[in-house]
Amino acid sequence: EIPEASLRRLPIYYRFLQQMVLNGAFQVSCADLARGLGLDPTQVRKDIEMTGIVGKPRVGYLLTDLVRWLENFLGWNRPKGAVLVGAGSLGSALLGYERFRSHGMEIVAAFDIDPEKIGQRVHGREVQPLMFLPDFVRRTHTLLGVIATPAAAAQPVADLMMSGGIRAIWNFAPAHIQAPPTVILQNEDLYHSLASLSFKLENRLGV
Amino acid sequence: EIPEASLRRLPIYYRFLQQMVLNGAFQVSCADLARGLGLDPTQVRKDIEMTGIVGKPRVGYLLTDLVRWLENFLGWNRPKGAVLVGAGSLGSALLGYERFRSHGMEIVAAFDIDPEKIGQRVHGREVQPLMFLPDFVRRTHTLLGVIATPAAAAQPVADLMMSGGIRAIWNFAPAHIQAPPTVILQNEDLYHSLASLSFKLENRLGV
Ligand SMILES: NC(=O)c1ccc[n+]([C@@H]2O[C@H](COP(=O)([O-])OP(=O)(O)OC[C@H]3O[C@@H](n4cnc5c(N)ncnc54)[C@H](O)[C@@H]3O)[C@@H](O)[C@H]2O)c1
Ligand SMILES: NC(=O)c1ccc[n+]([C@@H]2O[C@H](COP(=O)([O-])OP(=O)(O)OC[C@H]3O[C@@H](n4cnc5c(N)ncnc54)[C@H](O)[C@@H]3O)[C@@H](O)[C@H]2O)c1
Repeated sequence: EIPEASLRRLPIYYRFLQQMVLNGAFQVSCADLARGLGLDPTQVRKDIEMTGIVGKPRVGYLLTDLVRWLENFLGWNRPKGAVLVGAGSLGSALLGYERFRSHGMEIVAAFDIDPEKIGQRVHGREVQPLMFLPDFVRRTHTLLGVIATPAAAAQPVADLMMSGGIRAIWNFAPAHIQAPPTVILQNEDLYHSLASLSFKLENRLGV
Repeated sequence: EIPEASLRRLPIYYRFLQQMVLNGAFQVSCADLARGLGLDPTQVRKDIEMTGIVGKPRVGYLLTDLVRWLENFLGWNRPKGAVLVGAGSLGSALLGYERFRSHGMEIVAAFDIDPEKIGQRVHGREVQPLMFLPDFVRRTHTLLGVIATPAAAAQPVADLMMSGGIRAIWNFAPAHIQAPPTVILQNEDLYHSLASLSFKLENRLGV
């Protein structure tokens, strides 16, 4: 079992390593990586070793090997199809974001209940009526669902996704979704960050 | 010092409590809250007590007291002005999101470098040229800055914000920003979630 915190740090290393490749470097050690990012070298080494890659003693890793290894470890080189429900302002921003494709996800279809949006194309994908979702998921074996609806709709939409066969849900609505343990649930509730930001701002600076 | 994880859980309790108020309930105990959310009651109690509120033995709390207490603890009843830089697709979604105001933040101004966007109004705020940012921040004593620019622009924009007096930065760009310890930095890098989702999807389901 890989600690969640380590998993979430890997994209920071990955980006820095890509930058090093662009700057023409060939090799990298955990100490280099830690120094470049201002992080604890012991933690960086633990995170990298957790992915199972073995480095050369004292030298470290060939840069392109490490980049490719991380991509493979995270599954970023095998983008998985995803459906998005809620083609509103946040949903459209997510649909328009090309870079998801090189990070393991491609949004292949969008669904909504608003008659004004159904049939429109948003960043190249036609918005379909919500009731077509379970069929689409079953037919295409889509495993990943993204929720960008109002909070009240989040649980019913999650249930509809799971009924079609969705196994992982990325939820942007501020709602606490219940799902069986076989479904991977990732809440991206921006309020968590706002809680932490606002508390820290008030207390550190005595605002 | 309050643990970050506890701080980030408070919005989940807050939302559930608000729901209970809407359903006409008057009192709540930590055990009720834990049961309703399917969470560990010991952790819920620890989180709530950390905010300093004292409940009545065996009964718990008056619901409206607890809701108001959490709002005040998080500073959500005192919205802080924020500036946003990068009025693109994600930035516009953030500008259009009214609910930030009741969670401690109000975006009062937007800045960009794109001549096609400068002078346009996005959800009621006029997009201003980036070079006006430091002056605006100094004049209005704005403490909070939101970054929604491409990754390459994130550090220079953060530096510009800090030069004007910004003391907390909410960064949506996938870039590792360096800031002095006196500045509160909250990275909302969606790639962290994507790393965790994609890894779990690959490994749990053997995709
Ligand atoms: N916009 C942001 O910056 C932002 C920030 C934080 C959180 N969020 C959260 O993201 C979600 C979307 O926010 P938004 O600003 O895009 O809102 P929005 O109103 O612009 O979009 C919501 C979309 O969901 C659709 N919808 C409503 N009920 C539905 C249902 N039952 N099934 C399918 N589609 C349905 C609507 O027709 C609309 O297109 C909300 O839960 C919001 O709280 C948004
Ligand atoms: N759209 C999404 O769903 C999404 C998802 C994940 C991450 N992000 C991140 O959020 C950021 C914004 O993404 P987007 O999709 O809105 O991109 P976008 O291109 O639509 O918007 C970027 C905006 O930043 C402005 N800009 C560029 N350089 C600037 C500078 N030096 N100073 C001020 N403004 C500048 C551009 O003019 C543009 O208006 C990016 O870093 C992206 O990686 C976006």
